[in-house]
Amino acid sequence: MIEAKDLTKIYYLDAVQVQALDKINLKIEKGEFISVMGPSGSGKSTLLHLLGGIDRPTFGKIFINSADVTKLSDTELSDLRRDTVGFIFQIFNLIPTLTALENVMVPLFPRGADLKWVEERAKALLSMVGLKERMNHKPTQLSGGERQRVAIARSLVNQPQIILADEPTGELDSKTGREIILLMKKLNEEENVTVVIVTHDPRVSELTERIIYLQDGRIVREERSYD
Amino acid sequence: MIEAKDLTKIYYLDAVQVQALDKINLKIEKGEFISVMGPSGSGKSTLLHLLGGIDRPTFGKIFINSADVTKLSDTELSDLRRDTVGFIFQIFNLIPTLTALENVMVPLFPRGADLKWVEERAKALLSMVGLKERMNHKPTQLSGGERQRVAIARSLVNQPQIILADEPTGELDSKTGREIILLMKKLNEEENVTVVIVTHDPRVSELTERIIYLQDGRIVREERSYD
Ligand SMILES: Nc1ncnc2c1ncn2[C@@H]1O[C@H](COP(=O)(O)OP(=O)(O)OP(=O)(O)O)[C@@H](O)[C@H]1O
Ligand SMILES: Nc1ncnc2c1ncn2[C@@H]1O[C@H](COP(=O)(O)OP(=O)(O)OP(=O)(O)O)[C@@H](O)[C@H]1O
Ligand SMILES: [Mg+2]
Ligand SMILES: [Mg+2]
Repeated sequence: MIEAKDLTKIYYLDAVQVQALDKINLKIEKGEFISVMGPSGSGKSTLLHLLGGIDRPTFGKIFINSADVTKLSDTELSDLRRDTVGFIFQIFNLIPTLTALENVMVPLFPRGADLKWVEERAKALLSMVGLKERMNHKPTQLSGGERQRVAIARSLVNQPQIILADEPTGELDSKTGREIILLMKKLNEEENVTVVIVTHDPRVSELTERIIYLQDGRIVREERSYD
Repeated sequence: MIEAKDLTKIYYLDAVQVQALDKINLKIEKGEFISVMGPSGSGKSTLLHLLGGIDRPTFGKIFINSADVTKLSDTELSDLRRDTVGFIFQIFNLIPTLTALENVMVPLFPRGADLKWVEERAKALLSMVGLKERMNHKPTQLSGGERQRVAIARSLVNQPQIILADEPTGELDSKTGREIILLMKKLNEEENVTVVIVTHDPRVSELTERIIYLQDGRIVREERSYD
């Protein structure tokens, strides 16, 4: 379903080069529920951004459903991403002038969907993450964990086949965080959604079936659980 | 050193009122090393913002070193804050057009300090949090955990008497997070700096000597350790 071949990303800054990813080879099958761990700066967000087509590699290939995404134009890539991927950003990227409800509806706006239906779906997702009472708050009127949950609800509104979650529980207490991961696990088991979660929290990774460890832009270890 | 009396904060949004804090009574002695925990939305950031003079209460009093801060003008409050408090925001609040180094230097700019000395101090703090190789990166060119560490270094540059840290390890792997808390513990033990850490992470709170639990804007429980 998602495959990376010799995936490499180098950031160029004036005199300096930062090798964020160094020949990553990785295969993620449809319906897998995996986590990615590693030290701060090890390349986790970079990997997720490349897998989700939000950024382009410097070298190497990415295949989503066997399509070579490095061959797609920017428009084709963003269409594929919009239809297939739900992305939860490490820094949320909420639109400050829109309410929580409007922020969740944004991914479905350009598609001519029935606005009443989009609103109902967004409300249902916000209730599911415990934000029924906060729908009309703007991001500055929400707590850190509430903003994170808006970002989570938004990632689900277009019923993605792939969820790429960059530290989705970083601002949440353990009870709320656990509920979020179990929600993703439910989508994974009932609808075969592929889920990739970047996390620093072992209580999150222990709920996944496979853990990929990054260090200095490389995969250094993998663990699988069989229960 | 810091005292809250019947501290209350109500946010007003058109038709709705949110009671974020409800008559909080709290005394923090100089040199204490405490943590604040509680569910997402329970009022932790609001409490920290009021204690740090970043926002004003709706009712109730706050005393910093016996001075009633609710009686200070905005200018007096921001002077007190700048001289006394190091604040680590849950959402970092880094200036996107400045480098990591410049961001750390910002709190000392208006004070006519020798610029070379300010730069040396900022560099030392960035090295201390592991960012020696990232000083010239702008925030968008840093990982989530690197941005968090810039925010941490910045909070220490004016040698504050009080550190108020809002989830300072939320984006960090456990090794880096532990180093940050031990750094604060060192400042607490060697220089008697008062430290208040909002956290969701029990591995952080177990390093503190007192834990305050919030729920729905109230203190519901306290724990003290005596070892
Ligand atoms: N400007 C605002 N206007 C209206 N409501 C607000 C505003 N800021 C915060 N709130 C609400 O006040 C409550 C407390 O917010 P606060 O940020 O203190 O929570 P928190 O304990 O820090 O949560 P988290 O762990 O998610 O960061 C939340 O329910 C939030 O929605
Ligand atoms: N636009 C950029 N320009 C230059 N360097 C960058 C840029 N974006 C990221 N980096 C660097 O690339 C490295 C990997 O970044 P990345 O965001 O993937 O790390 P991460 O594993 O997600 O870290 P964290 O756990 O702190 O979020 C970091 O050292 C960072 O400084
Ligand atoms: Mg990251
Ligand atoms: Mg908060």
